Amino acid sequence: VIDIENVTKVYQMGDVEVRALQGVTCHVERGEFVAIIGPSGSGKSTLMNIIGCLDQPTEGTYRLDGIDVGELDDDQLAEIRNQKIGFVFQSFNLLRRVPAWKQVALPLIYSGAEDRRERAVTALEAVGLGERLNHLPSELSGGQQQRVAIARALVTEPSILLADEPTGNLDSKSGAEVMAIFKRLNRERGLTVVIVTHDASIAAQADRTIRIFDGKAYETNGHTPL
Amino acid sequence: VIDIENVTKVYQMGDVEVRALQGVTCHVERGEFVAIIGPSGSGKSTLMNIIGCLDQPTEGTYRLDGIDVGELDDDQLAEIRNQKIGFVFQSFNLLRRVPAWKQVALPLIYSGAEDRRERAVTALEAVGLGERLNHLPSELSGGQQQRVAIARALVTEPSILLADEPTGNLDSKSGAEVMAIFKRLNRERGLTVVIVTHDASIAAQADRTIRIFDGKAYETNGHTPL
Ligand SMILES: Nc1ncnc2c1ncn2[C@@H]1O[C@H](COP(=O)(O)OP(=O)(O)OP(=O)(O)O)[C@@H](O)[C@H]1O
Ligand SMILES: Nc1ncnc2c1ncn2[C@@H]1O[C@H](COP(=O)(O)OP(=O)(O)OP(=O)(O)O)[C@@H](O)[C@H]1O
Ligand SMILES: [Mg+2]
Ligand SMILES: [Mg+2]
Repeated sequence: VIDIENVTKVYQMGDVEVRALQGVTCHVERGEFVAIIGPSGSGKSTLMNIIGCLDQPTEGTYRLDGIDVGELDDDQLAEIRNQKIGFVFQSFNLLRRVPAWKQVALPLIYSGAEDRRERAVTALEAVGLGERLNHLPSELSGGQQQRVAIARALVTEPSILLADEPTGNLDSKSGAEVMAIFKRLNRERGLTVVIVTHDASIAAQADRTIRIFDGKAYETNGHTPL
Repeated sequence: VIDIENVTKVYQMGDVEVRALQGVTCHVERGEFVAIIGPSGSGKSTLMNIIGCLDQPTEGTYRLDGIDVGELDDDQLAEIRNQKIGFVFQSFNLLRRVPAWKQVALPLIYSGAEDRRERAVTALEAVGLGERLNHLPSELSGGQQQRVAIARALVTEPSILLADEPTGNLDSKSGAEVMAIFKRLNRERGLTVVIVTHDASIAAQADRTIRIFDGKAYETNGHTPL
């Protein structure tokens, strides 16, 4: 379902070129649970932003469900993001003046759902935030903000979940609860999951690992580099 | 050097009371390396903000180097923060439009140092960011932003380092490099270190662990709860 072909991403800074990704090719099958690991600064978030239709590569092709994403206009990209993809951002990207329940209810507006608040509350209770519904981001702990971002990514029932270091601010128990949710949705609803993580014990729970190093991808069979 | 006595922190939200800390008493000796661990939402960052003179308790006393911090005015608090404390924030708190080298050079302005840029560059090179000096936060990876925050906390050569989950966005190698810096400064310069972490392998490197649970503190001897 995710087809990244020879993708390069270059940032031009004055006369210096930063090659964030260099000829990356990787694939994720529908219903797979894949972990992306690699050193800080190696290109993982850059790759996730391209997969999530938030950024375009400098070179190469990205096909999502067989559609060449590079051919789409901004409206079509927004529609794909809203209908197919749930994205947990590395820095959460919560709205500063919006309470937790509304952060999670907002993505449901596009679908015209009637029971937005109920679904938001259910999603927040699932990540242990049933008593923090009205808190603003500034009134939440780091791990609570992270869990609001997770609830928001899942509330639209996407077919693909992209999670960029979703347990970095969570203790091992809260992290395990979040992984249990991801794995259950993967098993029971065929949710395709791509999770960036620095935690080897989290990566070990995926079907397969993709390693990123210095802007290049190294696929593995299972968890052993080929 | 850090004396927290029966500290309580309550947030009033309408007619609901959130008790972030409840009668917390804990002490850190000069030159100690202490880890604070506990579940997401348990009160760790709240405690760190009080220790860092960024927040005042609702009840109780905080003495820093024997001085009752509750008796100080805003100017005196700012002076203490700038002279004695280096703070690595859980969400980094970088300035949006300022390049990395300047983020790190800024705290040196108060001390009137002449070689601010040199010291900033040295601090950034020490955390592996020698090739990212001119990048804005939006042009840095999550772990690179975290390392800028670490460099900034250390550049003023504080006597106390407060680090709130400083390796959460770092791979194990980068995390180990950061811990090596902290331990070296602790050993060679007597830097007092208080580090909040969700990573048991990071906590194991401290002299002692303080556990926070549901707003209460549980001191340990070494790493075993008393
Ligand atoms: N807008 C930009 N301009 C210039 N360079 C950038 C920009 N965005 C990212 N980079 C650089 O691209 C590289 C890859 O960044 P990316 O955020 O993908 O890393 P990452 O693997 O997610 O790292 P981390 O684990 O620290 O989050 C980094 O070295 C970063 O400095
Ligand atoms: N301004 C505020 N108003 C109301 N409640 C708050 C406020 N700030 C924090 N809280 C609450 O206080 C509790 C403690 O927050 P704190 O940030 O100290 O947790 P933490 O231990 O650092 O968690 P994490 O590991 O997730 O970062 C949380 O339950 C949080 O919702
Ligand atoms: Mg990243
Ligand atoms: Mg915290």
